[in-house]
Amino acid sequence: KEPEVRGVALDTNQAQISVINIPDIPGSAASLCRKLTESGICLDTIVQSERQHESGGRTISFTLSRDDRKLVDDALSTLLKEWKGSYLIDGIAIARISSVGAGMPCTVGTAGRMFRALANASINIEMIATSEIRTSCIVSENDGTKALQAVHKFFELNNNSVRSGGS
Amino acid sequence: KEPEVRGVALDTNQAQISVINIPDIPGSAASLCRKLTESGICLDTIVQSERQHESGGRTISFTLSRDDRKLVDDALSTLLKEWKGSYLIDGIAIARISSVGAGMPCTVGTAGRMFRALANASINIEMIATSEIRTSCIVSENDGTKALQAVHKFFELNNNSVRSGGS
Ligand SMILES: C[C@@H](O)[C@H](N)C(=O)O
Ligand SMILES: C[C@@H](O)[C@H](N)C(=O)O
Repeated sequence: KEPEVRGVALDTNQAQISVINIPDIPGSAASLCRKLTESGICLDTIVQSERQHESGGRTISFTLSRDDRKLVDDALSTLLKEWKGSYLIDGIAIARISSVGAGMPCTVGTAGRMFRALANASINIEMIATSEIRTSCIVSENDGTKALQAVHKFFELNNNSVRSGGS
Repeated sequence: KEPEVRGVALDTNQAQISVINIPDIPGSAASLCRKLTESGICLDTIVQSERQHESGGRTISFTLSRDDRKLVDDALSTLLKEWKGSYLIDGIAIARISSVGAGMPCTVGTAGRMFRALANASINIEMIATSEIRTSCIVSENDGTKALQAVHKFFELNNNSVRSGGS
């Protein structure tokens, strides 16, 4: 029978940043990504949650490889000047853990169970990007290995985990 | 040669909600999902972006099928009472458009190009959950069909799109 989670991957080579106060109009997300891509920066997880204040600006958070972090300020400097009030902030040092589901009926709640596996190991979740069969959680860098083991154990995976990016 | 995007799906049967001021400690995300899953609610896209204020509370936004929206208030009432200052807000009427990539080198910037396809059609992006090869964008419900056509056209997909959830 199909396992609920087919595999889990840990990437310890990522950094997280957010751009705050992005104009909430068509083209902003596209321009942000274009500037980064043009500088050869690869974005891994990109998250934008629902509008929360009437202030109108939006925040986009993303993760990228640590080596690329130094390229970001130049890549975005023109855009940040153009978008009055916008700025970049760095998140804490992180690790990214992602699971790939086996397409179970979603009332099984696989994403929530992955959050439970992390909570049981007292790991705080910093960022979440989940869609259908794939759940990505960002945790503090120090919790990376513990997170991989916790999810592995919770879903009874034997050799289905992958580590990448460790230095 | 591999296409950059293998397929795109539109779901017009989703609603978006956010829970605001969630205690930022291990277990919050897991408890939120457990309460919803126990009421038979299926979560599709779940997004939590980086901490932005020192206020300490976090926001989790998610999408679910419209029929399940009426079950949410009861499902979460105990938790929302327990989490002082937390509350639920409904987002605007939405559609979800997701593309599945073909695993191109990420410097191609497929997610950003999908945002560009939407921007070219003057479609505002309300929520983003992107991880590696899959990009999910939430747009206003009225933009759903236009979004599917725009992404389809931009990536030159012929019969690789799927519509679901239309009433
Ligand atoms: C904030 C950003 O996502 C904007 N709404 C856009 O469509 O690009
Ligand atoms: C806010 C929520 O994600 C919390 N940090 C948790 O780990 O559950």
